[in-house]
Amino acid sequence: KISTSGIYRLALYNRYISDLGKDDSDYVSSQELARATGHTAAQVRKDLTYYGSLGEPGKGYEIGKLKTLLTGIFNKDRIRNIIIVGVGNLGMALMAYEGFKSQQFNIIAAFDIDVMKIGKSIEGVKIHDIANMETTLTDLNAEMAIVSVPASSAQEVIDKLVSAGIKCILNFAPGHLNVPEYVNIHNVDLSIELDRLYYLLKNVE
Amino acid sequence: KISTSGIYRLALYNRYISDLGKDDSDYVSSQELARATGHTAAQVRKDLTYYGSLGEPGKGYEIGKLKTLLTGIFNKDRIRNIIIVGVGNLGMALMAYEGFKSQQFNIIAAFDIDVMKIGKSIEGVKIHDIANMETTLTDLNAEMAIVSVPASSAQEVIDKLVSAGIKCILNFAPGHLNVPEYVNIHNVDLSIELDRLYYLLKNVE
Ligand SMILES: NC(=O)c1ccc[n+]([C@@H]2O[C@H](COP(=O)([O-])OP(=O)(O)OC[C@H]3O[C@@H](n4cnc5c(N)ncnc54)[C@H](O)[C@@H]3O)[C@@H](O)[C@H]2O)c1
Ligand SMILES: NC(=O)c1ccc[n+]([C@@H]2O[C@H](COP(=O)([O-])OP(=O)(O)OC[C@H]3O[C@@H](n4cnc5c(N)ncnc54)[C@H](O)[C@@H]3O)[C@@H](O)[C@H]2O)c1
Repeated sequence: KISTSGIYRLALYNRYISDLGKDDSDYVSSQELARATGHTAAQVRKDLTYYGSLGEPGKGYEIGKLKTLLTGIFNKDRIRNIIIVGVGNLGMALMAYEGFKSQQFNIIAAFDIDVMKIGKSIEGVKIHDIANMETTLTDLNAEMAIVSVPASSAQEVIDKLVSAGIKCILNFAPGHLNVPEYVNIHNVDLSIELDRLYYLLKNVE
Repeated sequence: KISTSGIYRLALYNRYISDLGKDDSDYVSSQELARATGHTAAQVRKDLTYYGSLGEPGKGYEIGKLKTLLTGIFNKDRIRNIIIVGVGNLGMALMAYEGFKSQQFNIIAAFDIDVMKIGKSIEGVKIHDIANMETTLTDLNAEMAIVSVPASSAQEVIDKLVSAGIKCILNFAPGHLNVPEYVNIHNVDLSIELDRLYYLLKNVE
């Protein structure tokens, strides 16, 4: 099995070639993939060889073949249903984000505690009352959840999601949140992205 | 020099120990850091040894010493000024995000094109007219910019930032954007975070 950072790199290569807008019969080099994702060309070659994809010397990797390989790994051949909890500023931006749809993620329901929001729809997705989440989820086939509520409600919301059978959570609320061993939670902290940039800035000064 | 993915790992260790809420005299093991960041304990040890930090056998790393080491790398001893362009749903969520302040990032100004927003303030930060950005920036000491405008305006906004002297850009708008060689642009695509999670879900089924 490949490490989670290996998966992250493959997801970056996948995104880069799907945004590239070149023909399937065109080629992309390991150097180009390395430059686009901030890794080394040797790491790119190692990752792709692990999955059986061998570049052609002097030419690189055929884009069509890479797409088939990467689609297989990330199982993009079917749509994945996600729910979102907390429809504030961040939640609204995520519901409107085209990048989810284009990557076959389908937001099928949203939940909030604010009576002014419950019952409304955003981008065609209905906002339900968090109090009814467990029963609402039994009728839906949701596989993953995005949590964008304030830090003060995050643990309680995550506990509800886990008891409703959600096993994958993308969490934006700050702080250390507890989940059982069998649940995958991934905490996004955008200030880390700024740290990386800042380090690069410092190095060029 | 360490690779950008190495920097990313260090930023993750740094965030984990600052959220941990333990005393500086406590210890953290390489296994714990590995579990929290999705890498291997061997990779954690390799990263920290590279920077001269040696754990104590059986005990791990002293948290106080690790904090000093990581603060030095990410230069947290001074506040870094950032600007934000595009104060829509995502921009507002980023302006309100406590995580930036706690990591010594200070949003000093915002820019937008919408006359209904220009002149207002969010969390004490004034929204300026993008048309005056170059002159407004000459009075400010901004080092980095966050771009959260629609894809259709992103390239034009990034060109303006580069000509105003900004060398580090955290971009959320989708698509392939061009910057000169000396500018560091980092594109955030949250659907990649979902890809990683989905792969983990698939593997446990
Ligand atoms: N990780 C990052 O990089 C990052 C960036 C920006 C914001 N954030 C975080 O994302 C979260 C949301 O930020 P925002 O700016 O959208 O906040 P917001 O206040 O605009 O929105 C929060 C929403 O959650 C709802 N809510 C509150 N308690 C709830 C509960 N128990 N159940 C269901 N819904 C509930 C509110 O009604 C509101 O609609 C915050 O925790 C913030 O710190 C993180
Ligand atoms: N990368 C990700 O994971 C992710 C997630 C969510 C949203 N997004 C992206 O972030 C961007 C913002 O999303 P949103 O939901 O906040 O959109 P929004 O429409 O709510 O906000 C866009 C803001 O940009 C302003 N704007 C438009 N053109 C401008 C220009 N030329 N100069 C300055 N300001 C300008 C608008 O007035 C508005 O305030 C979009 O490109 C969206 O695709 C990315």
